[in-house]
Amino acid sequence: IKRVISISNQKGGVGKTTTAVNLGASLASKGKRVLVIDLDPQANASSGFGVYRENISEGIYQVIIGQTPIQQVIQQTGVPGLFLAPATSDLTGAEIELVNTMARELRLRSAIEPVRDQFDFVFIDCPPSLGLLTVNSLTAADAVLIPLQCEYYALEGLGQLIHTIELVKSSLNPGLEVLGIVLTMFDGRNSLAHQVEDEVREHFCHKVFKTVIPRNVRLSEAPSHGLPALLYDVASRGCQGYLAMAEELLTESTAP
Amino acid sequence: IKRVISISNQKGGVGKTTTAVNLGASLASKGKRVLVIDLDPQANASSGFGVYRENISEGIYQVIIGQTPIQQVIQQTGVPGLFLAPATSDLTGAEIELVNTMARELRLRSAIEPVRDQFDFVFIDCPPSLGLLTVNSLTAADAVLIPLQCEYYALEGLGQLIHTIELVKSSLNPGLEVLGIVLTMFDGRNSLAHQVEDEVREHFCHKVFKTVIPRNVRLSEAPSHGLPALLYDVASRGCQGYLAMAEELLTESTAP
Ligand SMILES: Nc1ncnc2c1ncn2[C@@H]1O[C@H](COP(=O)(O)OP(=O)(O)OP(=O)(O)O)[C@@H](O)[C@H]1O
Ligand SMILES: Nc1ncnc2c1ncn2[C@@H]1O[C@H](COP(=O)(O)OP(=O)(O)OP(=O)(O)O)[C@@H](O)[C@H]1O
Ligand SMILES: [Mg+2]
Ligand SMILES: [Mg+2]
Repeated sequence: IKRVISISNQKGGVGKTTTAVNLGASLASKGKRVLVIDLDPQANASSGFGVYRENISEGIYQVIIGQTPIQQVIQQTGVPGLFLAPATSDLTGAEIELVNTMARELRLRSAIEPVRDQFDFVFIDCPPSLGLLTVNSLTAADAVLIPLQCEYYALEGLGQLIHTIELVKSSLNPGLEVLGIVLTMFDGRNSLAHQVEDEVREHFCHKVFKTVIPRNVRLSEAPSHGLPALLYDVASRGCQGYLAMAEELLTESTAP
Repeated sequence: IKRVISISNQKGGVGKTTTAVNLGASLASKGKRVLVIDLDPQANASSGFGVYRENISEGIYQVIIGQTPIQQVIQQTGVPGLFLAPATSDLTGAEIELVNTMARELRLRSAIEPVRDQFDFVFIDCPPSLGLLTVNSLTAADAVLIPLQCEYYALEGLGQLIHTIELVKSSLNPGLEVLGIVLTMFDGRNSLAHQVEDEVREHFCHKVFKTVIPRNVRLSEAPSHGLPALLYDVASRGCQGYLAMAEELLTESTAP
């Protein structure tokens, strides 16, 4: 089954971090061992678990530049079986610093190698860009999960993202596949949301998760408590959406 | 009055493009001459005016690398008095390409110089990052307008943004100021939105626009028609929000 999954979309605010945190937590609650890597200088996935970059001295930046082995920065979260490799603020300069280094696109892939087999799933939360951090993630991954907000600008950007995935696949990571597209922040009262859903399902067919994540304020409240929705409000529609998505992922990936 | 305004926030999906397009259109409807520069490789501000990057051969990328003068890429939009310098897809590579060039942070500033006085306002729509494109925008600008979604992750990122603005101010653009913070996608039914508003107004006081832009689906539908809300649905709460913001900007900036 696909083990290392890059959660990518250069469009901002489409639910990449919310998906990394809550899909990770949902899979852990089903007995899987999961690692979330925060590759975004905003460090939102880290604070989504109550880990604040001011309080950590070493994170994924030190790992990528080869200073620290990844095992040294991996920490437990509040969810059993769910681990985090946090981001520190020096990650902001990483894209510029990496430009003139050797094997700049392969750094994350080799850094993850020693721990890859210790987890059932490794999720990499990407920043909203197609720069060197996202390329590192796509090169390290077995598959890409694309969160997609049901809005016009988000749909428009899909072509450029697919193009970048294909570029990475042909030049850096031949095994890279699209795991799927998950529709996020879905508000059934808006006709635009239905139009986008119809268009995406028609165009990408079985690559679109059946589970649709609804717009649900509990998902946006949870990070202010440093908790995934599973620990903040397990009965909420948002949390239930990610639990259903985890179920779908497990059923699909065991499917022949 | 502040003429060149960078619309920046590294947090994704907070309403940067929607603000550039609709504040620009609102000011033009009040008789101002406005230029919107699309500095985001996603080219959303361009398509928000019905200009698609497949159809243009030269845009802001050619201007930044010094190949084409900005006058040559500026085009009319459907709103009288509102002009656009569009983005093309080669802008995606600009951040990496600029890293080793001379005066890499000053390129946009010198490119805008010949046309700066021809407009009452120049808005620069930034990508969701603090990389070289955003730094170019902050270096070219007289002031920064910060759209802020009333959510936890968006609030968390404000410190890093203010820090970057101060860095640019001290090393590249001493005249740079914060024009203000505008609260976007405000949903009065959510207590989280009110909490964020209270915190921001307490912390940043008069720097926060009195006008709050409500969450309004008409704002997200308009770009799928290639139109600003002014031409799509002028009576909508979203459009009225940006018209009120334009009024506030004009009144404030003429204030002594
Ligand atoms: N299903 C949902 N319902 C309601 N709010 C949501 C949902 N998913 C995400 N959010 C909120 O929407 C905002 C954007 O989500 P998130 O930060 O996860 O997106 P992102 O793609 O990671 O953003 P960025 O591009 O900045 O990294 C956040 O404030 C988050 O709390
Ligand atoms: N006030 C609003 N009400 C409803 N929808 C909105 C509002 N403002 C923006 N949107 C929608 O929310 C999404 C994010 O807005 P927008 O693209 O303008 O943000 P952005 O900060 O420019 O994003 P990026 O970081 O990707 O550049 C878009 O689909 C837009 O149509
Ligand atoms: Mg994120
Ligand atoms: Mg934008």
